[in-house]
Amino acid sequence: MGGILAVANQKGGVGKTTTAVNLAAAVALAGHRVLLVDLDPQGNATSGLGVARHELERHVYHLLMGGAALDDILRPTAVENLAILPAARDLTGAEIELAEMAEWEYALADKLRPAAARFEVIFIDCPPSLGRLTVNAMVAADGVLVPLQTEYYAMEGLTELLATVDSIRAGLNPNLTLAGIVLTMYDGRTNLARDVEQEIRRHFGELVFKTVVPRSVRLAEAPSHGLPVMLYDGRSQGAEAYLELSRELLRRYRFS
Amino acid sequence: MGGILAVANQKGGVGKTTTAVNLAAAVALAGHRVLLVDLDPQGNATSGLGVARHELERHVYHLLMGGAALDDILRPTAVENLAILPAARDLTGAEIELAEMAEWEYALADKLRPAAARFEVIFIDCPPSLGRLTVNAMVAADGVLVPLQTEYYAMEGLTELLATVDSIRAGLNPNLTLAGIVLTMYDGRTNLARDVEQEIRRHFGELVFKTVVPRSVRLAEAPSHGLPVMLYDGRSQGAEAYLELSRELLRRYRFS
Ligand SMILES: Nc1ncnc2c1ncn2[C@@H]1O[C@H](COP(=O)(O)OP(=O)(O)OP(=O)(O)O)[C@@H](O)[C@H]1O
Ligand SMILES: Nc1ncnc2c1ncn2[C@@H]1O[C@H](COP(=O)(O)OP(=O)(O)OP(=O)(O)O)[C@@H](O)[C@H]1O
Ligand SMILES: [Mg+2]
Ligand SMILES: [Mg+2]
Repeated sequence: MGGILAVANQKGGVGKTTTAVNLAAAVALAGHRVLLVDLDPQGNATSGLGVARHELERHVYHLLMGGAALDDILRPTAVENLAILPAARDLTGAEIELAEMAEWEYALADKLRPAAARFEVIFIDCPPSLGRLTVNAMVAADGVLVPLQTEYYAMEGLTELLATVDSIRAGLNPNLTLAGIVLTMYDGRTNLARDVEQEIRRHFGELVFKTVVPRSVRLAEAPSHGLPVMLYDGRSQGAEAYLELSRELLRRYRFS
Repeated sequence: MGGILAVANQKGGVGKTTTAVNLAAAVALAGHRVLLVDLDPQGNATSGLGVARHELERHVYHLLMGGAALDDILRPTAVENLAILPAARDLTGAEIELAEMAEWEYALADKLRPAAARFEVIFIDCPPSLGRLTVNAMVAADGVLVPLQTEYYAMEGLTELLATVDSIRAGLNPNLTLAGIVLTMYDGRTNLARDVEQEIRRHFGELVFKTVVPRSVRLAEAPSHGLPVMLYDGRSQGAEAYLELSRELLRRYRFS
């Protein structure tokens, strides 16, 4: 497995950005050179790492549409070894403009090729849809990481999401694997969370990471400080969970 | 104010579906004839009210694209006075196919016209995006109801959402108002929720409903039973909050 992971789920608010930001930071803190690509026009991963969205002249939209090179857009973050390709609002335009490009599905894969040599792991934060931006991420990626909130509505969308991964593997990206399902916002005191966990582990077995991310208010507070949770409150349950998840990810996949 | 409310916010997982389903049910239980339109291809409002998405031959996609009439698609729910226009997966196609229709922005407004005479209030549940489906909902609506999760990332998207409402009012739908902002998933024990509430009320004053919806696991459990929360657990905080919110909504707007 190479080093590009698309963090995707069309269900909204399941912890895609929180997982992309904190997992990327944890892998970088372990000494790997990591890139986080923000492919959501909301730009939450960008502001979650302290980059001011509104001041960006060049961002991932310009990379995707061919208006700028990788080095014009790459930015450092508060974490050593972690760089970001930030997003801003006008990335929304790409959802429509990509349709006019020949082989639009490969736009991101082509543009990220120079990055693959410089970074050991690349995470792509996806918007809450299965539109052209998410397709681009899945075509560029080696694997899809699926954050799954342990609730009913989030379970409903899983079939469609996995069907989309299968159809991209069958056509546009034969290497694409399902890197795993991460259970997020887990509140062990509720039957709901326990029932969902049991059902998901029964259906998907080893595909589900052993590490579960608990509901932890520190994870929701950290973005307002522009920091990943381990730099905001390193002793919190949220920080421990993402550090543990990064170790499990690195055990499963030897990024070279 | 007429009776069509679009429940919208491009930020994912902020409680759009939960608000649309439970507020529609509460208004119906108060004796008003209510229609809930599920305009999200995820179809959460549809399954949240017990309708089996996968068995639907005709749904809101066919109404929008002109393949079926309102009465072919309307379905009753477990709540007297509440009907639903259900959604299924292939509604995703409308996001792209609408572009080929002349005046695509008015597709839903035109198709809902016969319903406006039969229902006193119509709620439209929107997907987590500002794409063509959400634009259709805002063009058809008299007001936009904005569920806002009391957290940092959710606040970030508010400016873009309100700018979209303004631009639709300036062009496609001069009657469109901001019906109000509803604070959701509120956990009064955290500074984060209290800080966000204070900031939102300072900025938006009367536009923010007094009723706040607390985090209540009953709200997350009810959809798996296909019931609104007041029929699943009428004494829960979640049920009380949406009943209270419906009373505040009806005081603010006399639906005729
Ligand atoms: N484990 C957790 N504990 C507590 N809060 C969390 C946790 N994970 C995420 N959050 C908070 O929940 C909200 C939703 O998470 P996030 O924005 O990461 O989801 P998302 O899937 O990226 O959303 P979108 O679909 O809008 O892109 C955010 O306010 C975030 O701070
Ligand atoms: N007040 C609440 N307390 C507890 N859980 C809630 C509350 N409101 C919503 N939920 C749960 O949080 C999750 C997100 O809510 P919901 O699906 O209604 O948001 P949404 O904005 O419609 O999401 P999407 O952007 O995917 O359409 C769901 O699992 C829902 O059951
Ligand atoms: Mg996100
Ligand atoms: Mg929804």
